[in-house]
Amino acid sequence: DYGSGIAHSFFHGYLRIVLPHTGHQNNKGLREFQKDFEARNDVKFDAYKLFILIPMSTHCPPSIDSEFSPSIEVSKELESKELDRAGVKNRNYKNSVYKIITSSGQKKYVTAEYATPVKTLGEVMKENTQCANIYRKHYKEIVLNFYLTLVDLLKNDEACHDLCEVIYYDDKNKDGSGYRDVGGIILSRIREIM
Amino acid sequence: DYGSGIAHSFFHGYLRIVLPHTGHQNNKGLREFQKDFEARNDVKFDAYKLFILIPMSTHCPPSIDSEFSPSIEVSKELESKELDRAGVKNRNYKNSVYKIITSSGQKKYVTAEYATPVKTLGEVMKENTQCANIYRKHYKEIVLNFYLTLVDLLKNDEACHDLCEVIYYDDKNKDGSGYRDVGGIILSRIREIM
Ligand SMILES: Nc1nc(=O)c2ncn([C@@H]3O[C@@H]4COP(=O)(O)O[C@H]5[C@@H](O)[C@H](n6cnc7c(N)ncnc76)O[C@@H]5COP(=O)(O)O[C@@H]3[C@@H]4O)c2[nH]1
Repeated sequence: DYGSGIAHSFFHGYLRIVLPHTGHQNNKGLREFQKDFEARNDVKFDAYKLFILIPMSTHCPPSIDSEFSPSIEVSKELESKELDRAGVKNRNYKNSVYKIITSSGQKKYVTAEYATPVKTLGEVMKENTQCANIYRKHYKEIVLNFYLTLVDLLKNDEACHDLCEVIYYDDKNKDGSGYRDVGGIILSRIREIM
Repeated sequence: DYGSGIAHSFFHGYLRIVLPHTGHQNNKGLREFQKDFEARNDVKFDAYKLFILIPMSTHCPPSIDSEFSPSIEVSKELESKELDRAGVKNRNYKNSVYKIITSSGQKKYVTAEYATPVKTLGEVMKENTQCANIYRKHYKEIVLNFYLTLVDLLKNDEACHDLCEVIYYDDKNKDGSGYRDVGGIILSRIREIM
């Protein structure tokens, strides 16, 4: 089914490429890039992980520091890595760093992004086709399956499982007025895991 | 189903981003990048298209100029473009150019790559799980569905349909001794469309 299919694709075609420690200078893993970033910018990450956001509505703006998330500011990107993949020479992979401003004014650095397949599902649903109609009817189920399959794949992968924190959440505001501040959502997860 | 799901993801999450003409200097489309490449390198593309290779076996080496395709040489990459997508700031997209040496010694320049979701499916199948078992049993069908859905999505998209040539082929040698030279496969398609 679609949800578990794109979870497999996301895990094998992306997380397995960007997360693991490889020990090679020209093929660094997430943690190595984060340590380089800390050294270059004199900051500290709370968690050496990639936070993957799965908003139930599929709404994934281009940047996490959207108008709905005032507690989040863009920081710089981690260094990118390039490798040949399926005929694309030097395909570029990189992750973004954000700062979350806490209620006490502290700055917490995190490496985070939305789950791209969920964004893409959102775009597929906007089409005016029969296919898109089916996706619009079942998208909640598809996103849930994507989340459950992804968590399972990570749990069973030695190299990846403690490098990734997947957050599945209802991203709409309770009063229906818009979207929740993602900063608070990430901070709650950080507190849980520390 | 998996095949049509990853075709939607590939079309909306990639082809729609890299192919179309946008008219913006900071968000060029394939054809604009190809024209820049021709000017900088004093060469000519036979076709202003992205050739997407879908090998039935799912075997997609890192570079098209693999040991099985002696008629293909790597050229340079087209210029890349960067844009914010689903929380990844300045995500990088670029395509590769290859030269095909014809039987008469001519050099034909093409922008080509394997369909990465097919590569990823190949990797998913190698796992030692129940899920991978199902994919191994049905992969031929999945790849075919991917191809048919992709062709259909392209046919119905004004902005993309004549910027992409999808080649679905049996990539194994008839005598079972290895894989066919991809150069010949691409040249046949070029002759058909010119
Ligand atoms: N955040 C993020 N950063 C990345 O660099 C990245 N690369 C892949 N993915 C996601 O992992 C999964 C597997 O990727 P695959 O390469 O098999 O399919 C990809 C691939 O076939 C194609 N594609 C996307 N970006 C590129 C690219 N830069 N070059 C070539 N092909 C690309 O279009 C498919 C869908 O892409 P996304 O919808 O962005 O999400 C992918 C997908 O869900 C990424 N996600």
